[in-house]
Amino acid sequence: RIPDATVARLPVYLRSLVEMAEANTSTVSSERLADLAGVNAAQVRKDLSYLGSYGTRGVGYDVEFLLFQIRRELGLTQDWPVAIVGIGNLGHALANYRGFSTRGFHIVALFDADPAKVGEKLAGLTVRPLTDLPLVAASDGIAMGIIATPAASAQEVADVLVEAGVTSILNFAPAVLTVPASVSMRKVDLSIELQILSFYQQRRSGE
Amino acid sequence: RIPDATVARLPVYLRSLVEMAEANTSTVSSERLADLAGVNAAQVRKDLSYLGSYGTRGVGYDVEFLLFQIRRELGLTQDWPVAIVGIGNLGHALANYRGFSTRGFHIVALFDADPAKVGEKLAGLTVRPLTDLPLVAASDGIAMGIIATPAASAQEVADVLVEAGVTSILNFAPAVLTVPASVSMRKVDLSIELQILSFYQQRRSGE
Ligand SMILES: NC(=O)c1ccc[n+]([C@@H]2O[C@H](COP(=O)([O-])OP(=O)(O)OC[C@H]3O[C@@H](n4cnc5c(N)ncnc54)[C@H](O)[C@@H]3O)[C@@H](O)[C@H]2O)c1
Ligand SMILES: NC(=O)c1ccc[n+]([C@@H]2O[C@H](COP(=O)([O-])OP(=O)(O)OC[C@H]3O[C@@H](n4cnc5c(N)ncnc54)[C@H](O)[C@@H]3O)[C@@H](O)[C@H]2O)c1
Repeated sequence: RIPDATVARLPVYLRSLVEMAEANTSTVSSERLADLAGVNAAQVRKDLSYLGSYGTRGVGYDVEFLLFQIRRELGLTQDWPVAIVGIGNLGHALANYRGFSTRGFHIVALFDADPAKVGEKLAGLTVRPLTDLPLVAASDGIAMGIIATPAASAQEVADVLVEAGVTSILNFAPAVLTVPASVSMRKVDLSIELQILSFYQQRRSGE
Repeated sequence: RIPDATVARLPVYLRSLVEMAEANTSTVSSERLADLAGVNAAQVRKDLSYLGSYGTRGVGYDVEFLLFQIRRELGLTQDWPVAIVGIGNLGHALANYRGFSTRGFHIVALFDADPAKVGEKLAGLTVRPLTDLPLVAASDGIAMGIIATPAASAQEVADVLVEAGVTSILNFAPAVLTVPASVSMRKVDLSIELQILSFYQQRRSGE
C-alpha cells in the first residue's frame, strides 16, 4: 500500500518529468528530482520504490519509463469526466483552465443554483441548474466534482454530489464538509501557498 | 535549517490546529495530527522538533502553544501586503477570497494590462495599469505578487514584479518562469489535486 504522502508527491514528480521529457532529457538522478520537488533524494528513492522503480546506480532513472509508471499508478491513462458546481469567478477560471484536460480531466458539466447563470455558455458547455446534476452524473459517468460555491452552500452541494454517485470531491469553499468514508475529498486553500512563501520571505528580512 | 518539505507541511498542520482550537481541544497527539495531514506520526514529531516542540508522552502537544510556534515560524505574526496581476476570472476570485486576509495576507493592489479592466472596482480596490506597479510596490511595501495572467505574458509580469522589488511570487499561469535566486516562487497547478483524487478513484474501481 502506498502512503498518502507518497501519493501526494507523485504528481509533483510527474510535472518535472514532463518538463524534462519535453527538453529531451532521457535520464534523471534522484538528487535532481528531489531538488525540483523540494524533498530530499532518499525520499524520492523511497517513493519511487513503491512503484517498483529502483534506478541504476550512477545513471539514475529513465525519464520515459518513470512517466509511464507514475501516470499508470495515478490513473492518468484514462479520461475522467468532471463536473464543476458554482460558476462564479472561480468556476469560470476552472472551466477554462486547459491544465485539466491535458492530463485527462475533462470538464463535462457546469451547475449553478442561480437562475441568472443557468443557460450561460462557457468552455463549450451550458450552465445547468443544480437539480439536473443527478441525471447528468449518471448519464455522463461523472466521477469527480469540484465545489466552487460560497461556504454556506458547500455541504448541501457535497450531499447532492454524493447522492448522485460522485466519489471524488475537490472543495474550494472555506467550510469543513463531511462525506461518507467511501468518498475521497480534498480541500484547496491557496493561502497555504502564501504561508510557505511567507516563511522564506521572513527569513530573508531576518538575515 | 528547516527542510523545504517540513516548511510545506507546517501550514497544513496549522489548518487542523485552528479547527481544533475553535472546537476547544487543548491537546493533540502526533497520531491525530498525522491523520489529519495525511502523513505518518513519526514525520509529525520530526517536523515539530525543528520548532523545538517535543510534546509530552501520553499527553501530546499543547494546541495553543503549537499554533503560536507555527505562526511565528511561518511569519504569520505580521501583515503581508500582496498584489495580484491579471484581473480576469481567477484574479477576481482571488481578490475576493477572505481566506487570505484572515491569515494576514492583505490584497492591497490589483493590476491589469487591459485598458478596459483598468478603473474597475472590486474588493474595495481599483484595478490599476501594470505601469503603476513599480510605484505602488515601493509606496505600499508590496512583498508578494500573484500572477493570474495568461501564460504568454507571465514571464514579462514576473520581470516587472522582480524589478519592482517584489521577492515572493505565486504563479498560476501554465508557464515555466525564471526569476533570480533571491526571489522565492511557487507555482500552483490545481490539476495536481485532481491527480491525487484520481489515484484513489482508480483504486476504488479496481477493487
Ligand atoms: N480555497 C481557495 O483557495 C479559494 C480561492 C478563491 C476562492 N475560494 C472560494 O471559492 C468559492 C467561489 O468563489 P467565487 O469568487 O467564484 O465566488 P462567486 O460568488 O463569484 O461564485 C459562487 C457561485 O456559486 C453559486 N452558488 C451559490 N450557491 C449555490 C448552490 N447551492 N449550488 C450551486 N451553486 C451555487 C453562485 O450562484 C455563484 O455563481 C468561495 O467559497 C470562495 O471563498 C477559495
Ligand atoms: N494553475 C492552475 O491551477 C490554474 C487554474 C485556473 C486558471 N489558471 C491560469 O490562470 C490564468 C488566468 O486565468 P483566467 O481564467 O482568469 O483568465 P482570464 O483571461 O479571465 O484573465 C487573464 C487576465 O490577465 C490580463 N492580462 C493579460 N496580459 C497581461 C499582462 N501582460 N499584464 C497584466 N495583465 C494581463 C488580462 O487582461 C485578463 O484580465 C491563466 O493563465 C490560466 O491558465 C491556472
